[in-house]
Amino acid sequence: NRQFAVVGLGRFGRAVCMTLHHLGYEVLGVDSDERRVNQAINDEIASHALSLDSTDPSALREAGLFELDTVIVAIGNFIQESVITTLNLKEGGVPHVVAKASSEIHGKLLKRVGADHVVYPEHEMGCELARSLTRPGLLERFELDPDHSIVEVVVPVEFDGKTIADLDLRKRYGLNLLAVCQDGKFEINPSPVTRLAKGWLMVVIGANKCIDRLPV
Amino acid sequence: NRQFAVVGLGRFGRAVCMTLHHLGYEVLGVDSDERRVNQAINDEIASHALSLDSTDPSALREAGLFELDTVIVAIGNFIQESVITTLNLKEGGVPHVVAKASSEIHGKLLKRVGADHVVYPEHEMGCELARSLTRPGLLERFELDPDHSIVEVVVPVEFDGKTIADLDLRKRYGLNLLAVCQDGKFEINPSPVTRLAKGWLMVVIGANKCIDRLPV
Ligand SMILES: Nc1ncnc2c1ncn2[C@@H]1O[C@H](COP(=O)(O)OP(=O)(O)OP(=O)(O)O)[C@@H](O)[C@H]1O
Ligand SMILES: Nc1ncnc2c1ncn2[C@@H]1O[C@H](COP(=O)(O)OP(=O)(O)OP(=O)(O)O)[C@@H](O)[C@H]1O
Repeated sequence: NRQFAVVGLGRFGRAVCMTLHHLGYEVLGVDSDERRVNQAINDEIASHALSLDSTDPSALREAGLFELDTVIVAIGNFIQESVITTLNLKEGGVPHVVAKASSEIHGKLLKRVGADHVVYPEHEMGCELARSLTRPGLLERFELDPDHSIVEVVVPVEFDGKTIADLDLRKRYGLNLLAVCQDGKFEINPSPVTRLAKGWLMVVIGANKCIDRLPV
Repeated sequence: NRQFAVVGLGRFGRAVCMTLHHLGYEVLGVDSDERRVNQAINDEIASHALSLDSTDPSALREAGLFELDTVIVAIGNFIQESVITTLNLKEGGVPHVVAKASSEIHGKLLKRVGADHVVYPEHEMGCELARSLTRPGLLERFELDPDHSIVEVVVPVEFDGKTIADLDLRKRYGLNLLAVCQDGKFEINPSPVTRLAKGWLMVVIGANKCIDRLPV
């Protein structure tokens, strides 16, 4: 079974720890702040938790981080610590180092020192929120590639009372209907005679320019 | 056209501002830190940017925030400021206040003072990263409801060289194949005679317990 470590137990790091731990994986939480380590132990979000300074390679080695397959570096506000920690881990032989970045330049530095994967959690969620605010009827978007998506939309008033066959989404909009949802319960591949009602949800797949023509 | 304001120009707040601004919406950026305001003006991520203390209701009124339809409160580390700001905005008559929270208790307080929508960006992305690390073959998951999802998976070696018709995913796994992807280009509704190759991507929809049976 794979073992993980998370360096930096802030909001993001704790969530990574907690999820891995609840999925049954062995995960070690590390932070230079004693209180955060004790918090992680009390909240039982990791198998173990240790206080150490991750910019010190010998501390990482003694704690066994160099033997692990994947380490997540979740330090956002201290770019120097984040970058030095990532370098230490790659030089220590860790195959997969995932690091979070707070800016483009932070991300570039992390890539330079060998981070295998860089994530921008705050930025990505900020963009996602902004997009959802501008198209309130478009609830979620699952981007397949730059031109195609799957979207969950609120059934617009124009579609109220019409059957799926009536709407003929493929011919009129170039979209495939995948599922409809009434009161939180999804039905996949609904029958063409299903009559839609405004306020229901529907999930469609197609080109983005076709999705943009939906009256939502 | 709807107007927005973002209070708190950290990583998350800046991304919300920038995205709304690039989508052509009028957005006002607000922060108590003069440097963050100047940064937002220099980077052209908002239509306007102002320095003010959002815990002061008269400062919010003078800046015109009470006339807006939607305000985003993106203050995470200062719970008191975040909660007071949200209360000010709701008392000032703003119809939609979206606030980010750093913990469950922070979220509860925000709901109590009238936040219309609470988001947990770091927590949500931390959970998402952890899940993606444990099933490397499962690239993205789009949850429809607690029991059904759409997932993007790497075509496993077991499916290499087989046609979609051979695989008969609906009968053998209870899943519908929506799209396949070769070298970054998606094909929606691929023909049943398409021969899959390991390493390609495929997007399927179905019950989570059916998805879990895929050899990825
Ligand atoms: N050298 C170090 N060794 C170990 N932990 C460290 C080191 N430097 C910082 N940390 C820890 O990293 C954690 C996250 O730090 P930071 O404040 O940068 O995160 P953040 O980006 O605001 O996190 P989040 O958004 O996830 O809350 C803190 O708990 C901090 O104590
Ligand atoms: N009373 C206030 N009025 C206006 N701005 C404020 C106030 N209090 C804090 N801020 C600003 O809110 C911004 C975000 O603060 P904070 O450090 O809490 O965010 P954060 O959760 O770490 O953000 P992110 O993760 O998005 O970087 C800061 O730029 C800070 O100056």
